[in-house]
Amino acid sequence: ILRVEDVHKYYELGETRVHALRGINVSVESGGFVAIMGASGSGKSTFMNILGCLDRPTSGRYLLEGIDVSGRTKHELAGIRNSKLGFVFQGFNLLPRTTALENVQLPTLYTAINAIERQKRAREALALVGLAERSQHYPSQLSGGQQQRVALARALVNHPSILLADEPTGNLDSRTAVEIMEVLQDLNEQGLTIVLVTHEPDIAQFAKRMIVFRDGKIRKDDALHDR
Amino acid sequence: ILRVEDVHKYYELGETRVHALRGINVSVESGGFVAIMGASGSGKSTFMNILGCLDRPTSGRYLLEGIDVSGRTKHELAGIRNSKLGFVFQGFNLLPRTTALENVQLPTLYTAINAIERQKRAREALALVGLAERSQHYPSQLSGGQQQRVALARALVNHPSILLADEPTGNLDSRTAVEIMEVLQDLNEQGLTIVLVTHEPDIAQFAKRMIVFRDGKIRKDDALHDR
Ligand SMILES: Nc1ncnc2c1ncn2[C@@H]1O[C@H](COP(=O)(O)OP(=O)(O)OP(=O)(O)O)[C@@H](O)[C@H]1O
Ligand SMILES: Nc1ncnc2c1ncn2[C@@H]1O[C@H](COP(=O)(O)OP(=O)(O)OP(=O)(O)O)[C@@H](O)[C@H]1O
Ligand SMILES: [Mg+2]
Ligand SMILES: [Mg+2]
Repeated sequence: ILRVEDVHKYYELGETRVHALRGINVSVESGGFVAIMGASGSGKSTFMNILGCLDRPTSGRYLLEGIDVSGRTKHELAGIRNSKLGFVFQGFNLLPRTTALENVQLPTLYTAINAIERQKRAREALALVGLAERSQHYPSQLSGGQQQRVALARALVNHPSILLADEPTGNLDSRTAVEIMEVLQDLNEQGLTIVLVTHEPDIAQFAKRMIVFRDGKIRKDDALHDR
Repeated sequence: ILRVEDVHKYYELGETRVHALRGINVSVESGGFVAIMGASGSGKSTFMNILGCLDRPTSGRYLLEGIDVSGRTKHELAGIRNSKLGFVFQGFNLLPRTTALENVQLPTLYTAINAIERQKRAREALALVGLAERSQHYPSQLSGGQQQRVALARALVNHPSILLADEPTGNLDSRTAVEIMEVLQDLNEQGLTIVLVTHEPDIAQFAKRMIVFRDGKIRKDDALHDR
């Protein structure tokens, strides 16, 4: 469902150039569940942003459901992103002046569903992450872990076929993190393809496959069997 | 050095009221190293914000170096905060349009040191967290873990006597996290009092004492001996 071929990413910074991705080759099949790990600065978020069509590779190819997204316009990329992908950012990216419920609804505003269905889905997504009771709270009225879960609910509200989650449990205590991972496992068993970044080996074990990045390259790519 | 007596914190939210802290009693001696753990929403950040004079308890007393800070003006609180405390926020709070070096210098702007000393200290603090080479980069040009380390450097730049760090390693890979914790252990052995929040038991083990929060109360408070 996702295929990345010889992707390089350079960030140009005045006189310096950061070679963040150095020839990445990865395929993820429909229904896959991949955990990505690696050192700080090794290229994980850069890779995730490309998978999520939020950025472009400097060179290489990216095929999403067989479509080469390299040649797409920004408008087409936004359409692909909204209809297929759910994304959890490392920094959550919640709108500070909107409630949890409104934040979760945001991706639905770009679809053709009506207001009643929109709210219903947002409430279901908040309930899925254990925050049904906090729908009217603003991000500043929520703990770090609660905000993170709102971000996850927002990523799931359009029932995407692919979830890209950059550190979805970093601010959660172990028990809440396990609860969230069990929700994701259930969704994966129903067909959701999941690619997540985590620094926690315990969290990675919920996945079916682990990819380890190092200095912009993939260093390991193994199936996980005892979960 | 820090003493909290029967502190309660209520957040008023229209018709609801969140009882975030429910009678907290804690003392931390000079040179102490405390790790705070607990479930998402259990009151850790609320407690840290009170310790850091960023918020006030609804009731109870807070003595900081023998001074009852409850009765202080905002101006006096800001002065106490800037001269004694270093704070790492759960969400980093870096200024997006300023470089890493400028972000780290921010707390020094409120002191009487000159520009040369100011830059020297900021560079030393960045070197301490392994980011000497990235001083001219903006937060958007840094990975999540790199931003977190800039936030830690900023907390240390004024050589505070107390460091309050809310999840200082949540976005770091294990190896970088251990390096950071060793830096903090060294600083603690030189006299820095440290209170840190973490969800990672491995990180907590670097401390000398662990406090566990649950539903706004302290449930455990034990010295740690095998570190
Ligand atoms: N917008 C940008 N401009 C310039 N450099 C960047 C940018 N984004 C990331 N980088 C650099 O590219 C490299 C890879 O960054 P990336 O965010 O992908 O790392 P990461 O693996 O996600 O790290 P972390 O675990 O700390 O989140 C790092 O050296 C980072 O500083
Ligand atoms: N500014 C606020 N206004 C209203 N409620 C708040 C506010 N800040 C926190 N709360 C609520 O108070 C409770 C405790 O929050 P706190 O941020 O202290 O938790 P935490 O232990 O830090 O959680 P996490 O591990 O998720 O960061 C939570 O229910 C939270 O939603
Ligand atoms: Mg990252
Ligand atoms: Mg918190």
